[in-house]
Amino acid sequence: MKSIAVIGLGQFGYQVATTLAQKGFDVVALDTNMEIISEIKDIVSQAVMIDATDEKAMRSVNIDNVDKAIVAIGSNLQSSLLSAALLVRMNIEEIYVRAINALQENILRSMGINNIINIEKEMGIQITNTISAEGIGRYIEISDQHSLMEIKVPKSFAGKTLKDLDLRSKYKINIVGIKTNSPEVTDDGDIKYKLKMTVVPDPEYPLSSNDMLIVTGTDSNLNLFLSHGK
Amino acid sequence: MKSIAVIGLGQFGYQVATTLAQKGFDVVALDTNMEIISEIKDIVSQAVMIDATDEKAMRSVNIDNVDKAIVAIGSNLQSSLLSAALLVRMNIEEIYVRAINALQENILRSMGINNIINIEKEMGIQITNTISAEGIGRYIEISDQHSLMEIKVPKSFAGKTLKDLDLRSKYKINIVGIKTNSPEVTDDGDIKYKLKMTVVPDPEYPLSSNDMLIVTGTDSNLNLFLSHGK
Ligand SMILES: Nc1ncnc2c1ncn2[C@@H]1O[C@H](COP(=O)(O)OP(=O)(O)OP(=O)(O)O)[C@@H](O)[C@H]1O
Ligand SMILES: Nc1ncnc2c1ncn2[C@@H]1O[C@H](COP(=O)(O)OP(=O)(O)OP(=O)(O)O)[C@@H](O)[C@H]1O
Repeated sequence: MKSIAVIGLGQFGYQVATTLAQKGFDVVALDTNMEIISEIKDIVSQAVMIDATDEKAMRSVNIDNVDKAIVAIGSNLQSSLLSAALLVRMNIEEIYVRAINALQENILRSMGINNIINIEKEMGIQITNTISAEGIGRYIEISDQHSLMEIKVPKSFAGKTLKDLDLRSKYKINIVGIKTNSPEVTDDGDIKYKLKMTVVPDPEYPLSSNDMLIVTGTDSNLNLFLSHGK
Repeated sequence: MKSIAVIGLGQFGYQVATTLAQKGFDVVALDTNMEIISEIKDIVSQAVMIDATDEKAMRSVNIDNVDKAIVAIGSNLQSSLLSAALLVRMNIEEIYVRAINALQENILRSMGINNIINIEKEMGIQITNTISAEGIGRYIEISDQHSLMEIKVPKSFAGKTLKDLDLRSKYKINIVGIKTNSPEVTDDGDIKYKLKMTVVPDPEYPLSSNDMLIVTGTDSNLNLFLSHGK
């Protein structure tokens, strides 16, 4: 299992470290703050209270042996850049660095670092998809002209099958999955609705108006489909 | 066109405001910082230097008439919560609020606000997909067991068609699109490669080892497919 060093355990770094640990990675979490280190030490493989800009200290805990490293420090630009420079000197194979502005990004690129994450910028763009989507559950941009959307089954489709509807040739869109709300009887005889998802939809399944269709296509074809469905 | 008020133009808020403006929304951008307001005024419909917790000032610029509002203030929790409370009082139809920790999230929910965005937490989770994916271009979680991935066409598939390969029945995955690198001749006679994408792939098209397949399926079926392709 690959080992990953996560440097800086603020809101972002802490989430990265714990999620990677959950995914089975061998995580080494580093921070100057003792409280955070004690909080995270039972969740990751190793939690070290250390200044990530201190080369002697970093080498003494063998950070140069990790497969990947991510500098998750945010507003402390100086620490972020110094720590990144140190990782480059240590020849770590894959280095990810968080940047909080364009200047920092440029400096990192000039250091030869290309895996740069600007979380405010990326989430700023992503959230506009959610804000602009109406009656649409989830909306992801596959590329700047293609998207993946979750939409409620239009009333006119209820009871029909995907085979009948033939959406691919009519609207040039692809049905990637169907989320159904299927009733299940619990031990006490209650009926509870459980959300199930299939990603290889059955073309003979009669759609219910409670279902969600997961569709992909160009933005213009998806918009056409959305307006026709009403 | 829907009008959206964006409150707080830090790194995140500024990106939200400008991206929404690009998408054709009628954006009203608000911040106490005059420099940011002068910087953004030619990009959005309206840029107002204002304290978003000041009810009298907010009503005087008719914020109560917008269709949607997003509080993009980050570390200033007090301003964020007071501004959110004001938007609720003004009965704005759709309110999105950024939260930087769980306590703030709980307070917002108790105020009846459900569209809560924790950017550090969401990006922290998302980035782990990029870090853990190898030889995989793009990786999105459709649900906690299903994903969408971009993968390089395995060598064993080159020259074969999707029809021959019959991936849907063999691996229970769905091919949602193909990205091809197609050569185009420029005006000066050079050959340049242009990335093209189709989301309704031609089943008779012979795959090239330069292409990328965009696939969806359960995580376990996708992993099986990935290991077989090698
Ligand atoms: N030189 C350093 N060595 C180790 N850890 C550091 C160093 N500098 C900062 N940190 C740690 O990085 C974490 C994030 O710090 P910082 O204040 O820069 O980011 P932030 O912008 O608040 O982060 P987030 O937005 O993720 O909450 C803190 O826990 C801090 O203790
Ligand atoms: N009461 C307020 N009214 C209007 N604008 C405000 C108010 N309080 C803060 N802001 C503005 O919100 C913006 C973001 O502020 P803040 O410092 O809280 O966030 P941040 O965590 O640095 O944001 P980001 O991570 O997006 O850069 C700033 O431009 C600030 O001027």
